[in-house]
Amino acid sequence: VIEVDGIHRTYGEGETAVHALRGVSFTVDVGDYVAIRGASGSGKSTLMNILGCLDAPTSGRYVLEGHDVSRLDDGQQAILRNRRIGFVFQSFNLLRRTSALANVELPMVYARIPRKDRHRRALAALELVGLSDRTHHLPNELSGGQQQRVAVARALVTSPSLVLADEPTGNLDSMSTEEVLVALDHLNVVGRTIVVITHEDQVVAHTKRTIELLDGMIVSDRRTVAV
Amino acid sequence: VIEVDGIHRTYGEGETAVHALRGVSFTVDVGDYVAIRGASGSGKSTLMNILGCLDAPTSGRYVLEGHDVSRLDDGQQAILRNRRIGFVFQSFNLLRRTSALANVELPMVYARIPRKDRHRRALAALELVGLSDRTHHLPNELSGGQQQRVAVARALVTSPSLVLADEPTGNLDSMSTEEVLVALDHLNVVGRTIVVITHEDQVVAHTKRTIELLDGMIVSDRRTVAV
Ligand SMILES: Nc1ncnc2c1ncn2[C@@H]1O[C@H](COP(=O)(O)OP(=O)(O)OP(=O)(O)O)[C@@H](O)[C@H]1O
Ligand SMILES: Nc1ncnc2c1ncn2[C@@H]1O[C@H](COP(=O)(O)OP(=O)(O)OP(=O)(O)O)[C@@H](O)[C@H]1O
Ligand SMILES: [Mg+2]
Ligand SMILES: [Mg+2]
Repeated sequence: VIEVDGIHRTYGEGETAVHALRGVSFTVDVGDYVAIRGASGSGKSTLMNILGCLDAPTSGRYVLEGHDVSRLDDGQQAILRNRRIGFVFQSFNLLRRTSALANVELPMVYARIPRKDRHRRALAALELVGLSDRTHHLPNELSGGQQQRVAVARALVTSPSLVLADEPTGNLDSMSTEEVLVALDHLNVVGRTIVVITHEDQVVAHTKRTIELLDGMIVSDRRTVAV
Repeated sequence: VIEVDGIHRTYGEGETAVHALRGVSFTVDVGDYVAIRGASGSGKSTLMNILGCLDAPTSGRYVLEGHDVSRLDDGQQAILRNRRIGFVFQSFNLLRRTSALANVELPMVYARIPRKDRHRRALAALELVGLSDRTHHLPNELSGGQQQRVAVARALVTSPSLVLADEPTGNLDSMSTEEVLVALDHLNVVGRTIVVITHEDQVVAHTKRTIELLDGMIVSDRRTVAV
């Protein structure tokens, strides 16, 4: 489902240029469950943004579900992104003037799902992450970990074929972390592909493969469970 | 240095009221190193905001370094906060149009430290957290963990008598986490008081006492190392 070939991503130019990715190549088959680890600043989020069609590589090729992403225009990329990918951002990116429930409904609005179904499915997603009693709160009326869980619920609510999660449990205690992992595991069991950036062993334990980045390059790629 | 007595904090009123803190009492002596743990939503950040004079309790008493905080006006609280406390926020709260270096210099501007000294000390603080090569980057040109480390550097740069850190390592791999902990340990060794909210065992291992919150109340308070 994912094919990355010789991906480079450089910010800036000349002396102050930052080479965030320096030739990254790997493939991910349908139903895989991949953890991406690496030091702070090693290029994990940069790679994730490219996988999620939110950023373009400086060079190299990215093929998503058979589409060469560089050959799609912005509109086509947006459609691919909204229909096939669920994204948990490292900084949540919730709409601030919107309730938890409305935030979780948003991907379904793009997918043209009827209002009644959106409401029901958003409630179910929030219940999965233990937030049934916070549906009408605004993000600034929620704890840091509750905001993170709303971001997780939003990424999962359309049951997307590809889930990209950037440190989805960084603000969570082990019980809330386990709730999130159970939800991700369930999606993987029914055939969805999961890629999760994490630095927590508890999360890695649920995955089938670990890719390790260092200074913008892959230094190890180990499978722990068959797909 | 900290005396908390019967602290309550309620958001909203009537049926939808959220009782974030329901009668919290404890003291912290100079030089203690306290971890605060608890489930997501249990009231940890709410407690931290009260300790940092950023929020007032609905009822109860808070005495900081001998001052009854409720008897100080806003100006006096701001002075106490800026001169005595270093705060690491769960969501970093960096100024977005300002470089990492300028963000770290900010507490020293309030403390009226001369420009040359500010520059030198900000560089030293950023070096402590491994960001010497990112000083001129803006927050949106930094990775999530790098932003978190700038927030840590900013909290430590005035060598404050009280450090309040809300999940300071949530976005960091174990090596960057260790760098932050070494910096906190060093401050504690020279007599500063540290209170850190965390859900990570690696962090708790460096502390001398663990307070556990559940549903806005303290359920355990255990010392592991003498002060
Ligand atoms: N402005 C607000 N209005 C209503 N409820 C609020 C508001 N701010 C926080 N809360 C609620 O207060 C409770 C405690 O929040 P707090 O941020 O202290 O939790 P926390 O222990 O820091 O959680 P986390 O580990 O997720 O960061 C949460 O259940 C939250 O939903
Ligand atoms: N707009 C930008 N301009 C310059 N450098 C940037 C920019 N954005 C990111 N970087 C740099 O690119 C590198 C990789 O960033 P990235 O966010 O991918 O790291 P990461 O592995 O996700 O780190 P973390 O674990 O801290 O979240 C970092 O060193 C960062 O400073
Ligand atoms: Mg990142
Ligand atoms: Mg919190």
